[in-house]
Amino acid sequence: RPDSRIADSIAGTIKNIIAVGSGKGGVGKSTVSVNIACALAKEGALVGLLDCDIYGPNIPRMTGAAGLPLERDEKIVPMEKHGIQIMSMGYLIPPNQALVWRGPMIHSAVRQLFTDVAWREIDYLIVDLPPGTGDAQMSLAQSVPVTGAIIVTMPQLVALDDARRGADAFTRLSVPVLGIVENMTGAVFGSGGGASLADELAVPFIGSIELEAGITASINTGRPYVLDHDDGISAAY
Amino acid sequence: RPDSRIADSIAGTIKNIIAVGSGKGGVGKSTVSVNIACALAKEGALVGLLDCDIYGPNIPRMTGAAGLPLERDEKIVPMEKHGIQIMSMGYLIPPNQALVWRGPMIHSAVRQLFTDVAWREIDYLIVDLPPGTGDAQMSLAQSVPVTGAIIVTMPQLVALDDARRGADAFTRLSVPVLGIVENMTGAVFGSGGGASLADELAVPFIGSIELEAGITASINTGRPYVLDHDDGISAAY
Ligand SMILES: Nc1ncnc2c1ncn2[C@@H]1O[C@H](COP(=O)(O)OP(=O)(O)O)[C@@H](O)[C@H]1O
Ligand SMILES: Nc1ncnc2c1ncn2[C@@H]1O[C@H](COP(=O)(O)OP(=O)(O)O)[C@@H](O)[C@H]1O
Repeated sequence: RPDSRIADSIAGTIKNIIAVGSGKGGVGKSTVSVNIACALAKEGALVGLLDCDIYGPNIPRMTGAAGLPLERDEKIVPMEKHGIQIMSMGYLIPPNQALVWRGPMIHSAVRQLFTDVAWREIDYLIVDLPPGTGDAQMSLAQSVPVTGAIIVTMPQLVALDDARRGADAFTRLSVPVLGIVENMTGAVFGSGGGASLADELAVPFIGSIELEAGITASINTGRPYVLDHDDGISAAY
Repeated sequence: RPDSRIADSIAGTIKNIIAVGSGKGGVGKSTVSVNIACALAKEGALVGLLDCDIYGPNIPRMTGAAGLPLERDEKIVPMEKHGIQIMSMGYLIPPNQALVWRGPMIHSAVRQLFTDVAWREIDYLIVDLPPGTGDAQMSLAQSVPVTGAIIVTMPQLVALDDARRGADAFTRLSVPVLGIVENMTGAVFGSGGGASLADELAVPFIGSIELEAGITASINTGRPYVLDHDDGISAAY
């Protein structure tokens, strides 16, 4: 499955690659990725965060890691913030410009985010995936050995439909599904859908995160929620 | 820009093609598309609804138009519900199965949703686009003459970032941007972002729809909100 040349080039540097996907957009993949990465770093792990959403790279704003990456020995040096190494296409294109690219361009961009970036030693590389089950998911699984994938869903039925497709895509790409996270649980979108999906797919239910205005505020300011809060939500991440 | 063979095949049948896009996933493109289509049909227009989100086709569940489409003269007959003609990849693939397709497959699927579907006379064809600025957006603009595009955004900054990219993509594909709709306005995600983006891009601000649990409930049951409510939200659609 993975391309042995790329796998060899990162072997020994990146120990675990955790993909965060869902199938559906806007369910909280990036928010969960950023907070998981910060929570792991707070516990002392060496963490990397890779934004694989080529069309809509939100990680630079969400982490507050602004600026232009440096180059060293013809490789791009990841940004560094909150004790995490961070890389995103968002650093390589002007902010308001769309990448109107077809599939093959996505494929080579995903490969380059591994081969052309000077990643230093990492225990966990969290890879934030775009919605859908297309080029980015395929290129990731066909480039590097992915340790496992976390599926993020919202509680309502259409989100569960797409989360099933997301899980099916990982299974067909030989990537183990580590479990389901239900996000934005509460009165507006409902609750319980994530747990019943986990039962149906016979994968662990990792937990749920409630719909909380403070989380959106933390996203807007570029300071991930877990860094400033010590409550049930931070514990859930 | 558009492919004259496809444009000719639908000329006279489909008068206006309105794309509903955003760049970001989960902001409410499908929900807005379904409710706009139903609102136009309630006013007596001939309406079609095309789900161009090949990886995550949610329109069949959202409209409650279940079942398998018929074939006539080697073309697929659109489903019919709430007085609207409806077509989606969701009718052509098993429900829980992911389409793990690369870009070129998306391109031919989008073209076939025009050439191989027996659309009858339509005043407005509402096209629900997937997130991103890639194959589906390009294939639509390169297949048929798109009258204009509505950009749906949520109020928060990361959604506005992606909405700008979505608008930029339409401009580069020579599709006029008809305006901005801000969705899920309220205490959780904020308000005012859509209107300021409309000013920035010098396009009309069409209006805002508040975050309302009743809208999610209507999505889960397959009966679009505007059909059963006569309130401010329905008026906004
Ligand atoms: N638990 C939550 N409570 C409130 N808002 C949330 C929560 N999780 C995510 N959000 C908001 O929802 C929006 C979508 O989340 P995002 O992480 O961008 O989704 P995705 O990466 O799946 O597209 C973000 O702007 C974020 O502010
Ligand atoms: N104004 C609203 N209030 C409450 N829920 C909404 C609203 N608009 C959309 N939703 C919910 O948000 C989810 C995402 O919307 P959807 O239309 O699927 O977005 P997209 O097509 O952009 O991915 C849906 O499940 C829907 O129930």
